[in-house]
Amino acid sequence: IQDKNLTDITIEDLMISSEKVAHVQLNNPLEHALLVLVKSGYSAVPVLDAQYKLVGTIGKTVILNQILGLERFEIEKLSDMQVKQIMRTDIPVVSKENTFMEGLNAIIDYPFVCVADADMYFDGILTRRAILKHLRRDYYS
Amino acid sequence: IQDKNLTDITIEDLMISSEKVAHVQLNNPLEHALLVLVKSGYSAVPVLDAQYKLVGTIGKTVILNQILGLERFEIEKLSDMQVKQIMRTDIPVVSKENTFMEGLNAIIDYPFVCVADADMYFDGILTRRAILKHLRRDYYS
Ligand SMILES: Nc1ncnc2c1ncn2[C@@H]1O[C@@H]2COP(=O)(O)O[C@H]3[C@@H](O)[C@H](n4cnc5c(N)ncnc54)O[C@@H]3COP(=O)(O)O[C@H]2[C@H]1O
Ligand SMILES: Nc1ncnc2c1ncn2[C@@H]1O[C@@H]2COP(=O)(O)O[C@H]3[C@@H](O)[C@H](n4cnc5c(N)ncnc54)O[C@@H]3COP(=O)(O)O[C@H]2[C@H]1O
Repeated sequence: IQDKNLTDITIEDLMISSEKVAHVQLNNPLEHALLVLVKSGYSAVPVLDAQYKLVGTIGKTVILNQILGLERFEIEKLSDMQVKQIMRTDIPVVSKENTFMEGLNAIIDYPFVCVADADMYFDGILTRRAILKHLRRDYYS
Repeated sequence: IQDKNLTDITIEDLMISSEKVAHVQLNNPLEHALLVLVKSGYSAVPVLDAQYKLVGTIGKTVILNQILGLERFEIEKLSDMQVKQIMRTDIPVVSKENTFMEGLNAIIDYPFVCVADADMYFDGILTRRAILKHLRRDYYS
């Protein structure tokens, strides 16, 4: 990647590939999803179906919103609900052949964007950190 | 800012100034801090003392870690603990006179960095989004 300049670099060069991405499944109970998020330390992760196709993302904020009762957090609700009921499905998706600039545009409003092919098979995620590190290197050279 | 190029731009030009930044106080109970985080939607915010000096940051992950019991989340703990017991104090800080490049370096590993003066009076936060938007504009011109 070092020798490529910004117009030649693709999302595949910068993304974290799927095997290294923490994720949850459509049918997981919220309790399991929250544990994955807390243990991994990530605020939000992709949601995949049983065929490892991308279906959405889920984060701590939306889970906590669900359990925010009037007087106290209603933690019991977590075992009654599933990821698919509250995950976010209107998410930007890029392909690994997209350009660096397309990646930069995609992450202006999102800490990460999912990378998938035309059939929605999950390839990985592109993070702001990856883009920023690359921009910094570009500025120093 | 539009007319300045990257070597002239300072952190003050890009930061979100303090009056627009959601924050919590040192002595707030964790229950209050978690509510501020969930209601504002932010994953982490600055912590200030009674004089509005910067003392640290606090986020959902570290609060949720505290209440993660063996069998279930121990939500009662939240009213017993205070922000100052678990906030993060080893945080990067920049000054509003620092340069764009110093800001870019600071946010490589942090979604936001706090801006404060020599006496730690809180001036605002510099976010990755602000840096990325500016880099994108720079690339298009
Ligand atoms: N275990 C860790 N070690 C070192 N630094 C850590 C870290 N966890 C978080 N960070 C730092 O905090 C930033 C925000 O993480 P967050 O979990 O909110 O937001 C993350 C998370 O939602 C997601 N993400 C990143 N890596 C992931 C992975 N391997 N699996 C699943 N989701 C991931 O992409 C977002 C943006 O990530 P990005 O790297 O730009 O930015 C990360 C990174 O700079
Ligand atoms: N209400 C909202 N409206 C529109 N977009 C929203 C939003 N809340 C979050 N986002 C988007 O999600 C990104 C990550 O937010 P997060 O809360 O994890 O992480 C945030 C949060 O921890 C902190 N932050 C941002 N603005 C803040 C504010 N006004 N007060 C306190 N903390 C703030 O700085 C981090 C990075 O912010 P950044 O803007 O780079 O990146 C934000 C932004 O692109």
